[in-house]
Amino acid sequence: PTPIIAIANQKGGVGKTTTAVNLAACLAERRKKVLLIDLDPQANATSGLGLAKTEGASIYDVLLGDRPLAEIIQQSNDPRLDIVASEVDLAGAEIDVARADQYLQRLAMALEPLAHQESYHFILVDCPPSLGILTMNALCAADGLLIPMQCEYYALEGISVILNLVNKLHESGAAPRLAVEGIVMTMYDMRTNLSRQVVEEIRNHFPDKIYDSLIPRSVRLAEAPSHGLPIIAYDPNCTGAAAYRQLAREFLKRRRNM
Amino acid sequence: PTPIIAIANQKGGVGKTTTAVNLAACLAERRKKVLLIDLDPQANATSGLGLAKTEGASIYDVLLGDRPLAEIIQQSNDPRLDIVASEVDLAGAEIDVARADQYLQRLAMALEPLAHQESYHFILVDCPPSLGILTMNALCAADGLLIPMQCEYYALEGISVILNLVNKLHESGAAPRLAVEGIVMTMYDMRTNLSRQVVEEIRNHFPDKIYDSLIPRSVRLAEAPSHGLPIIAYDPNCTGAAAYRQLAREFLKRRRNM
Ligand SMILES: Nc1ncnc2c1ncn2[C@@H]1O[C@H](COP(=O)(O)OP(=O)(O)OP(=O)(O)O)[C@@H](O)[C@H]1O
Ligand SMILES: Nc1ncnc2c1ncn2[C@@H]1O[C@H](COP(=O)(O)OP(=O)(O)OP(=O)(O)O)[C@@H](O)[C@H]1O
Ligand SMILES: [Mg+2]
Ligand SMILES: [Mg+2]
Repeated sequence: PTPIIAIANQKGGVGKTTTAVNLAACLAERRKKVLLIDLDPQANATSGLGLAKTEGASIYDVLLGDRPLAEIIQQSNDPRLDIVASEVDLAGAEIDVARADQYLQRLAMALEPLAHQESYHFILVDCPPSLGILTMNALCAADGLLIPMQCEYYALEGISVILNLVNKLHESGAAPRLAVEGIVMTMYDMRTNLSRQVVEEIRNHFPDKIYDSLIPRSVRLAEAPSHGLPIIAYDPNCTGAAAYRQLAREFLKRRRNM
Repeated sequence: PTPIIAIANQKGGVGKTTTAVNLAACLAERRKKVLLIDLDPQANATSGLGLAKTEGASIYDVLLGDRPLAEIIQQSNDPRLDIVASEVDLAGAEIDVARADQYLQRLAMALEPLAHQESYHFILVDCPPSLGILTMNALCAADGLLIPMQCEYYALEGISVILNLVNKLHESGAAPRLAVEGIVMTMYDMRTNLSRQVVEEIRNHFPDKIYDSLIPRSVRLAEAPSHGLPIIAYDPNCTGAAAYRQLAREFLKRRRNM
């Protein structure tokens, strides 16, 4: 079945959405068919790909079993990249889903038929900055967890929390297929010692998990969402585009060797 | 009674903790007695002030009524700045608090006796990156909401969501005293058009809310937490220290003119 990759980290602002949108676009450029699911009520991945946040378009009803997933899949500007949009109502879903049966498996159950149809090469899920019900659903549905990690001190502190959670979910059977796909270092600024120190710390602690590709801090990456475009459409020759293309290559290479 | 200021924004990584820690330290430097409450399970404000995350030290038991607040107040290196630490257990509080009576008023009830003792000039509350139960408790307990806002596009999108919530909580009576204290622009990089455009957009939409003080992007601000120090102790003469001192002056001036 189609591998499902959760892009999560409870630390805020580490580049989850930027990685979800740009990795999805770079995989599509390499002729992979990708579905991106925006599971964050902030709906940044939705606007980052140029879609409007429309009421009723989010995965909310699907998680409660009131609507089939196929009905809410939308096309993006790229024929190989589809998206399930989000909207602010999704914030209310946490409480409703928490009261539903098998509340951690709602996304897994909704995605299972689609994953078995294999109409996509990958399903990516952009998560909100917390380890609440929505992120837990993504982890329980996922085959892999991709952790974007800012090259800063506060981001360093939280990494063991999410890694422990992955072990607990895997061992308890709530997330039977879940393994750490990799850690991608973002907003790397080669001019500062702080960035180098944080990368070194992660390389020492998790040598087999960290991707070689480092995503540099680049204002072009921060500008692209205001045009509703992934970086390879907004500024195909900038350092940010090159870095995400490299990450897509490395992501595919690791998957082949799994 | 002592004014309670919530520092909140559901967008992740916008500088909530950096603002909470450094504004608290700058107010203490101006001879104000301040209590900083870390309401985020990530416990970044706790480590940002050099305290250890110890199990059982968080506000978790206080929110459930099992322990008085006074028992968990700790001293920081600064005699005028006290802190209520956080730890990872606090993540479990969201579910337990949601099931308690008056689940939105738990923090307000816990803080009320302390606010009436007036042993502090200000109580600041650092919030997690969400509009879940913990942040809602902070808003319902607060007199003012300080919104740190990164000078970037995704941060712009979320501002109306939290402002609408403030109106709803105020009108419904859940947060009777709550008003927007101000919007502080963070990580301002004068070299980029993006920063200038976002600041202009906020100035146009919320001219009476935005602080004049702009917090510049400065690596010294990102380095200070790894030493467990606020910026005025880590590098008192850097641009980040000057900017937070200016914000403290402006914050006090606005409060006086209220
Ligand atoms: N490599 C980069 N260089 C410069 N800016 C970046 C980079 N990656 C992301 N950004 C910008 O930093 C901010 C945070 O990134 P993003 O929103 O993708 O993080 P996030 O983890 O999804 O945040 P949240 O926790 O709120 O979901 C955004 O304004 C984004 O445009
Ligand atoms: N003005 C600044 N210049 C440079 N770096 C900054 C600045 N303000 C904050 N930072 C750094 O940016 C990152 C995000 O800031 P911070 O953690 O304070 O945001 P937050 O809103 O509290 O995040 P979260 O949503 O996870 O709670 C941190 O690594 C911090 O050290
Ligand atoms: Mg995001
Ligand atoms: Mg924080």
